[in-house]
Amino acid sequence: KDLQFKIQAYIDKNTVMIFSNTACSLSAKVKELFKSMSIPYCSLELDQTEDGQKLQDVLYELTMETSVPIVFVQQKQIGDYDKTLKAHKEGKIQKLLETKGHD
Amino acid sequence: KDLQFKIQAYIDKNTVMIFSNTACSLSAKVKELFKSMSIPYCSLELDQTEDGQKLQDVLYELTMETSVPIVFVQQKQIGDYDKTLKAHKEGKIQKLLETKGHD
Ligand SMILES: N[C@@H](CCC(=O)N[C@@H](CS)C(=O)NCC(=O)O)C(=O)O
Ligand SMILES: N[C@@H](CCC(=O)N[C@@H](CS)C(=O)NCC(=O)O)C(=O)O
Ligand code: FES
Repeated sequence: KDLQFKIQAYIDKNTVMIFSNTACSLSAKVKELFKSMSIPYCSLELDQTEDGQKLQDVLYELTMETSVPIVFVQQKQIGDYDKTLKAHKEGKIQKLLETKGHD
Repeated sequence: KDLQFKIQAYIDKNTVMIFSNTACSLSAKVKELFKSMSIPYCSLELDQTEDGQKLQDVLYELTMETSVPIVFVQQKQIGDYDKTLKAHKEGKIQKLLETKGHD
């Protein structure tokens, strides 16, 4: 479907991709996490996007996550806020960013 | 207005009143806080209530809070999640519940 293509493009084109909601403080928190690491990210605000609900359905099919935020790093699905925080603490996010830095 | 009356009734009739949203994990967290203290609460889920948006406008006029969750204890406005957590840590919630327990 066209929406699946859109979602995949966002994931492929951005080192860090956050599917988010402007009204959600947990989504805001995950963005602040990347800001605090000085890591740039791209975010798609589903509540402010046309077909936001349909995009969220596509995301579910892709990720099995029903919620926001959903985070991808280097096209790898990290998951929700909890999983992202855990990955950060375990140094996994840093690792993902480094490995592809040496093309 | 009729909605103001409704909101006030919820506050007056419940020792702990939480204005909430079923989709919001921060709202879920504030409820868990009261559960962990074995304190019963009443919650109104604005996303599942008719006129939920209008009720939220009324809540703003009353509380100056634009967000959810919003917590009242013994008809006293505690505020949002952060303020509620802080009040809990400072023992203020416990205090409010005790003072009125001795009628
Ligand atoms: N534990 C999850 C919580 C995710 C969650 O509950 N997200 C909520 C917003 S805070 C949500 O997407 N609710 C709407 C839905 O589930 O469709 C995390 O760490 O991100
Ligand atoms: N710091 C606040 C955060 C409140 C907040 O941002 N709430 C969000 C949901 S998590 C909200 O109500 N967004 C919709 C709105 O502001 O209308 C708290 O401790 O509760
Ligand atoms: S909507 Fe409240 S934390 Fe996500």
